[in-house]
Amino acid sequence: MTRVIAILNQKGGVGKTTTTVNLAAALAEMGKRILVIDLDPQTHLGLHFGVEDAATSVYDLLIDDEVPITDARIKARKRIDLVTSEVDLAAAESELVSKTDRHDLLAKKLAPVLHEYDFVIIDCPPSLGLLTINALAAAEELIVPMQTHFLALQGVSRLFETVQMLVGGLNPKLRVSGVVLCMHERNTKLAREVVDDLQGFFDSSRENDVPWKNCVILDPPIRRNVKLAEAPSFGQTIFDYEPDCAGAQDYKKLAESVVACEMQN
Amino acid sequence: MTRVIAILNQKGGVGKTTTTVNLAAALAEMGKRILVIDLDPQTHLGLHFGVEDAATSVYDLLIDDEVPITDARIKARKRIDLVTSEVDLAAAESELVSKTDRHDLLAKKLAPVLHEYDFVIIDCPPSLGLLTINALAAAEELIVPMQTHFLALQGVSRLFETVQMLVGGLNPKLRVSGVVLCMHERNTKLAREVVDDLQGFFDSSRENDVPWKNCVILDPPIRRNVKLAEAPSFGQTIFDYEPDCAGAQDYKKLAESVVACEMQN
Ligand SMILES: Nc1ncnc2c1ncn2[C@@H]1O[C@H](COP(=O)(O)OP(=O)(O)OP(=O)(O)O)[C@@H](O)[C@H]1O
Ligand SMILES: Nc1ncnc2c1ncn2[C@@H]1O[C@H](COP(=O)(O)OP(=O)(O)OP(=O)(O)O)[C@@H](O)[C@H]1O
Ligand SMILES: [Mg+2]
Ligand SMILES: [Mg+2]
Repeated sequence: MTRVIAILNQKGGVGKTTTTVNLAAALAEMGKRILVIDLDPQTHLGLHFGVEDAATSVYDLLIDDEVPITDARIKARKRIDLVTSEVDLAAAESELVSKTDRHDLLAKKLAPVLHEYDFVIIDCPPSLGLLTINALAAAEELIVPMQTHFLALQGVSRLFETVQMLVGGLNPKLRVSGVVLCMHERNTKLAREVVDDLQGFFDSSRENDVPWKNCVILDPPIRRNVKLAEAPSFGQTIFDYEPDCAGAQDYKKLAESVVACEMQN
Repeated sequence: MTRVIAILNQKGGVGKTTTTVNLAAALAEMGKRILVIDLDPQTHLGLHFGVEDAATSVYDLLIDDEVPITDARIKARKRIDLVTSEVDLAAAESELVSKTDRHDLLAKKLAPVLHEYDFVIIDCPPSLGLLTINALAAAEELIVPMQTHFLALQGVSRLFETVQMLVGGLNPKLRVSGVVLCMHERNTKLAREVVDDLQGFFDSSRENDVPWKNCVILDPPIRRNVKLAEAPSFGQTIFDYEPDCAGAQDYKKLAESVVACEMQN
């Protein structure tokens, strides 16, 4: 049963792309077959995997009904296929606004190949526009990376409200399955308080009919580790670059938690 | 001579608001009179200063030609006045698009009060839309906070190209006066390489007629310091919260560098 997961947070620089890359790589190391989609005009996924952007990008997939996903995907690693982005994707939001099924463009392109993968992971830009809405319509699950900082909590509650509003009409089966704590500084009072607040928010939502009803704080938090910031400058995942470092250990365990949380949902 | 400075970077979470607040507070401690403008619909400046958003916000200033800035500004600290934002500002980008002088709305509102301040500091949202363009039209200087990470360099060169394009028609006197290195991890190879690359980029632009011709990497870098992330949860600047910590020392010295770099420009 393929799991389609959107990695989402409208706040910038919180660890979406780093999580997309290293979660995908960790799952592939567990033998899973992964398709990764770059929906961000910043085009970071190609850089992180050390591959050239493909001639056919996710932009072509969205803009042109005739282009199949098999034209766009490239092999990024053993068991990881990648659909790259391009800078022109930034224009897509205004270009796509007039298409009849503008929310479902990605979902339609994914449908024929879903059975080939265990996981499809979609990296979203830091916004709640049409690209992210395509991810929300195509996915069944959301994972929200966030920092354990004070202002991050406000951003997350606004994000959840927006998801609830969008999802109602668009994709009622969508659920927020987990939050990933990124760049976590464990021994700080601030981080502990933010985690407590967040856990409290989820505990109080268990009885409500909301998309985050069963949302968990995925274990473990991903510790701040400069190796995770260095790896993309070499076009490497953390498992290529420094497989024994704290960042690699954390993402490996996170992948195990992601696999395990399917059982409960 | 009032210096109007926009704090800009389209990337999210790089330290714009933290720099706006603590640079303003450090300059005020040096006896300067400061006006701070919150142009971000996330409305973080009110939170950082521990003040309620005012009944009249920057949104009203932009939308309504009749509202003077004296209606909106509130006293945030001794020598710091603040114009707060509101969530509805997010709608402003589409609402303002049809106004005849949509780029100059902020500049016009600032003009009558400039003489009351030594510095006007404008906190921008993480985007290059109409709000940020209003900041670019109103300012004479840009300060760009950035992280010393690999992908940050790419973001900065794209930002500079966009500034050059916008500035040509909009505000030919605008210059990029400095980059602030935020959340800097000094002893890492990555940070050193990013700083070298950035310095190299500026050195090679000294002879060209570009807005960053005289841009400097402002000294010192702002070290990563959890106190800077804790202060806003108490509605305090770093000088209220923990005046002897590394974050406060760094911003104090940064303010001295900002004052000094006027002499050369
Ligand atoms: N655990 C970590 N430790 C250290 N650095 C990290 C960690 N996670 C991410 N980073 C670095 O922080 C920066 C932001 O991370 P990333 O690009 O993954 O965020 P993002 O949410 O995808 O950003 P955007 O909103 O711009 O797409 C990058 O330079 C990345 O290398
Ligand atoms: N030097 C620092 N050390 C530790 N934490 C920091 C530092 N500078 C900023 N932070 C924290 O990092 C996060 C992002 O900073 P900030 O809000 O200033 O960035 P921003 O560029 O204004 O973000 P946005 O694009 O969302 O407006 C905040 O939680 C802030 O408290
Ligand atoms: Mg990203
Ligand atoms: Mg900000």
